[in-house]
Amino acid sequence: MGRCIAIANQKGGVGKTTTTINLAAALAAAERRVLVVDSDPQGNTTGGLGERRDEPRPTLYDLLLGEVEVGDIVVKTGFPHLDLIPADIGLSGAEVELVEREGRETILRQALAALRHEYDFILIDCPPSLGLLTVNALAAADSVLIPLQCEYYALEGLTLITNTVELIRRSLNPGLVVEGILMTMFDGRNNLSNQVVADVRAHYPEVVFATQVPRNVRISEAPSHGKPILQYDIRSKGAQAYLDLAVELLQGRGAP
Amino acid sequence: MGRCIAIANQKGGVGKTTTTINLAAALAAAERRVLVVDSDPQGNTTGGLGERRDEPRPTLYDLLLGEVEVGDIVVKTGFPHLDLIPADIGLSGAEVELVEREGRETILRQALAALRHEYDFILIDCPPSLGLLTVNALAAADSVLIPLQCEYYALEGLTLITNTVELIRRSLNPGLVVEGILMTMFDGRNNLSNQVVADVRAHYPEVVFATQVPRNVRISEAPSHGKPILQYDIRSKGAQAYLDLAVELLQGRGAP
Ligand SMILES: Nc1ncnc2c1ncn2[C@@H]1O[C@H](COP(=O)(O)OP(=O)(O)OP(=O)(O)O)[C@@H](O)[C@H]1O
Ligand SMILES: Nc1ncnc2c1ncn2[C@@H]1O[C@H](COP(=O)(O)OP(=O)(O)OP(=O)(O)O)[C@@H](O)[C@H]1O
Ligand SMILES: [Mg+2]
Ligand SMILES: [Mg+2]
Repeated sequence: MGRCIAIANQKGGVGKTTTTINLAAALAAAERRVLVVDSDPQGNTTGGLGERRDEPRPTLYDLLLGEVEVGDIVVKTGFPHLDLIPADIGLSGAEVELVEREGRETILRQALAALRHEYDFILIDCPPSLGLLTVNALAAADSVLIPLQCEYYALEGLTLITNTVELIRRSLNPGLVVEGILMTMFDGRNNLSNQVVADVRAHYPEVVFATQVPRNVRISEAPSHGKPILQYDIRSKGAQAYLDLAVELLQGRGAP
Repeated sequence: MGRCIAIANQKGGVGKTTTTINLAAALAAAERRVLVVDSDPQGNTTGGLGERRDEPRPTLYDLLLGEVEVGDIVVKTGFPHLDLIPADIGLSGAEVELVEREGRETILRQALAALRHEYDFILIDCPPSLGLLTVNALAAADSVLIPLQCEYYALEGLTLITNTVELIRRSLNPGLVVEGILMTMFDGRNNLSNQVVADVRAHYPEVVFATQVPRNVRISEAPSHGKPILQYDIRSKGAQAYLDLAVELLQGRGAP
């Protein structure tokens, strides 16, 4: 039975998509069978894995509306052991269309249930909001990985996501835990970066990953080539950081 | 009659809040009367102007639900000529609660109508989504300023916001125009940055501001002091860029 991890944070631009793609690629390189679910209407995870967003095919939207079976929408990416459930802008319609639906918060959990045994890891990339798509991901997941940019606004917003996780745990998903907080775009030369890291490690000592992802221009170049950083530049600091993160996740940071 | 400008882009972390606060402060320094409306439940514009987000007072949420008059929620910030309509996480409830409401897309436009004559500029900071809060801002605005981070995913997502502006123009707000595209976090030493700028200037020659905001650590430090960059460090490159942007806006880039 695979582990399902939601990659979530309502703050925008903190590295949710970058972490989803590159952690997935690192786990796949370690021969784990990985499914990536793009639940952001922007479709950045879909594009960053080299899949066209404007391809006429069913996406997560069609699955949530119950029009297709989950098996019909899984895409084999060009990367071994790495499959994708794609998204496109049509998914933004789901937020409004599902409001009236019975059990609207657990549609994704039910849809993914049929697949759980086929993968070692299912990673769900979330949009920058705490709306129905993110709630569905948190209800479906065993744990949530929170990417946190080393910036003030990101730090200010951390309690918003941790409060939401707590709410979901009490109402929809009693087993939900925080997999970890991942510091991203860390720049050791910059005071603010160091201050934010020190603050977060002091307040959340149990849950911050030892791995920190440095700001690394190769990471931001990779998506324009439709590749994870491992395939784009394995020697880069960014690739190394995500390989370290995969190892940390596989070894279990002491988490149950 | 003042100009109302929405600062919008569904891509997260591109500099919407940073542009709202610092353009507002630059216009206020030029003795224009400015109102900033924080329509993002994260409340970063509220926090970045030094106002506490957890202060027990009415916010934009109460205005949209019709429980207060607009005059009751305007906060005088510590900065001359700069007022604020604050937000907090409660605002995220509005997205769901307003779905059933008649005329749900133009509630903000009606609420702000009473204030338009009191300000030279009204700037609306939007959340990173194309949901009801952003739609309300686009329906209320005369124009939309699109901050665009010099990164691949931001470039990929540009058509999503320009398409939405076109939809709003045809359905809710025939006068809505693009005020301009503002390149943010530009780093001249980095190929990707230069490529993205060249691409955007080639595709949208008429609408890209001449002013580009460089990546500047002082900009990201200012919010932790609750101040715009002008007040935090007037000599910084970031402060200079936002003063240049205000001048460009006031002189009219030849726009009607
Ligand atoms: N460690 C890093 N070093 C340099 N650039 C990075 C790094 N991580 C992410 N980026 C870049 O920063 C931008 C934001 O990252 P990303 O899009 O992954 O964040 P996100 O949280 O998914 O954004 P959104 O909230 O819009 O979904 C992207 O352009 C990405 O390429
Ligand atoms: N020119 C700049 N140089 C350096 N840092 C910047 C610059 N502009 C913005 N930042 C920082 O980048 C981060 C993202 O900016 P900001 O929060 O303004 O974006 P946003 O589009 O409002 O994000 P969201 O989508 O979450 O609302 C913030 O931590 C901010 O301080
Ligand atoms: Mg993303
Ligand atoms: Mg913002």
